[in-house]
Amino acid sequence: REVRIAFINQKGGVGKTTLVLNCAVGWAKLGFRVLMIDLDPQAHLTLSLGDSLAEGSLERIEHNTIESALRREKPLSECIFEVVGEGVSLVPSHIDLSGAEGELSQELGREMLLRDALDTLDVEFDLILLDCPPSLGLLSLNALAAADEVVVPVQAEYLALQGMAQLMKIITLVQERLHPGLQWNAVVPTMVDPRTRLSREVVEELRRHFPDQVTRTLIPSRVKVAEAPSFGVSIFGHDPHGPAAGEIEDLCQELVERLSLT
Amino acid sequence: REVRIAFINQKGGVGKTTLVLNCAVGWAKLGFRVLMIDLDPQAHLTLSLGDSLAEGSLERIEHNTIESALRREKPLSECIFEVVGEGVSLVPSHIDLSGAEGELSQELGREMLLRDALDTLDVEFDLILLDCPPSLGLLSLNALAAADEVVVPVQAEYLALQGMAQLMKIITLVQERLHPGLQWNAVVPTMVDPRTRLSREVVEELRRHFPDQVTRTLIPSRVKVAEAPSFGVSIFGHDPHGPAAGEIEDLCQELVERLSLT
Ligand SMILES: Nc1ncnc2c1ncn2[C@@H]1O[C@H](COP(=O)(O)OP(=O)(O)OP(=O)(O)O)[C@@H](O)[C@H]1O
Ligand SMILES: Nc1ncnc2c1ncn2[C@@H]1O[C@H](COP(=O)(O)OP(=O)(O)OP(=O)(O)O)[C@@H](O)[C@H]1O
Ligand SMILES: [Mg+2]
Ligand SMILES: [Mg+2]
Repeated sequence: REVRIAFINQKGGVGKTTLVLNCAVGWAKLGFRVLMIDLDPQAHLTLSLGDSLAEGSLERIEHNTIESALRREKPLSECIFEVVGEGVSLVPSHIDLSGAEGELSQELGREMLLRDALDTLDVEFDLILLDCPPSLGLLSLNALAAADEVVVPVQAEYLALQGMAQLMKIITLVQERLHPGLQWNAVVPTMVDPRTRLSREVVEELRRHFPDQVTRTLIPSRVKVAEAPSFGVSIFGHDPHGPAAGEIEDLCQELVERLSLT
Repeated sequence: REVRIAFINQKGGVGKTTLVLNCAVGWAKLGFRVLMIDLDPQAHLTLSLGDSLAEGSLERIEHNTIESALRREKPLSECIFEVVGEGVSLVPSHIDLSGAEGELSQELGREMLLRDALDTLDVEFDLILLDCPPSLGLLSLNALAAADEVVVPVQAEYLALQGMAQLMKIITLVQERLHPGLQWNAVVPTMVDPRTRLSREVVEELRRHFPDQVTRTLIPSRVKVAEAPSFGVSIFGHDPHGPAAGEIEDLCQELVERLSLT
């Protein structure tokens, strides 16, 4: 069946959402059938793609979000929208998911809701990417309990490793109590400023602490990458021949091996 | 008495902590007696200043944090450490504050714990700066219920305004139910890349939506600003004659007027 990949880091603004969209399209260009699931109530992935969703009237999107699937009000298959022109699909999110997270914490098996929704999905995909919110709450736990692989984007900044210890504990707990099959094979240094010594030192420190996971490919900080969402497209739709697109392609290739995607 | 200023934005990594330290020292250079309170369990402010705290053995810091004061185990005056060489003081945080946030949510008047601690503070300061965590939970609510003024750092990125609506609601709720005296007079565009059109458009959009609050002074994205915490100092300790120090000085002057600090 499909490989499910959770993009997770409880720190805000480290590049999770941007990486999910760019890797999704990068993998689609390699021939994979890709579904992205927006698990963040802030719904940045959904908002930046809003106008590009096939049959995605604002009303239809609002009533067919990941929340509907987690609450078992709708099958996941009814919440899938094609992203026109990029060759990938999306299950959208909405701010209401924030209230849902509180209410769903009373459910029996509350961490398994996403896994149940995915296990009953009758639509075929090769890869399902989970865009996590910046927290280690119920939504992120659902992602970890449902995922086969974990990818951690880490911003190359001072104190980047601080949050890693906490994240590692949570991943280990999920492996022990909910999902032994969960694998963690990738840490991706993002928004790297290759000119600054600080950036390089942080990446080296990451490699020392996570020698088996830190990717060879680094994702530098680039204006085009930051601009692409405001045009509703991935880096491939915004600047297909620029260096940033090439870096994402390299990362996608490297992750095919690391995450055993074929 | 002192003016208490909450630096708040539920989005992660927008520059709250960096601005708190740099404005603290900027105001100290103008003659204000400044105390910073680290309200974030991730304790980045505390960690970056760790080695510069007078009589700040690791053990003494751990047992005299903001948590001790919020739990009423110690008076706030016992949790104050001088930041050597920068002319400001700090009440440190610690990861244990994360657990405390959960337990303290059962307390009567749970949003007023910080205000109580500050009201009984017998040490003299002119300004007390509150460094909030990236959430709108109990710790941030305590900051809003205790503060006289709110400063919102906003990163000049696509979807920057998304979180503002939610933040505005919370500020309004606090004003209505807990603290009518709370004022919101400042929104500070941070990490602005003046060369990119996206950055300029986001700042213009901010000015349209918050004409009375957005500061004239913008805080550009600068390598020196990102590096300073790794040396345990403010921008004034790291690069006092560079452009970034000047930008912080301009901001401090502008905020003296906006926040009626004299
Ligand atoms: N490689 C990059 N170069 C330049 N800007 C980037 C890069 N990656 C992401 N950004 C920008 O940084 C900001 C944060 O990125 P993004 O929203 O992907 O992070 P996130 O981890 O998903 O944030 P959140 O925790 O809020 O979900 C966005 O404005 C995005 O455009
Ligand atoms: N003006 C700036 N120029 C360049 N880098 C900056 C600037 N301001 C902050 N940074 C860097 O951006 C990162 C995030 O900044 P900071 O920790 O102050 O944000 P924050 O809002 O406090 O984050 P959190 O939500 O995690 O508390 C840090 O690595 C910091 O050094
Ligand atoms: Mg995101
Ligand atoms: Mg901070």
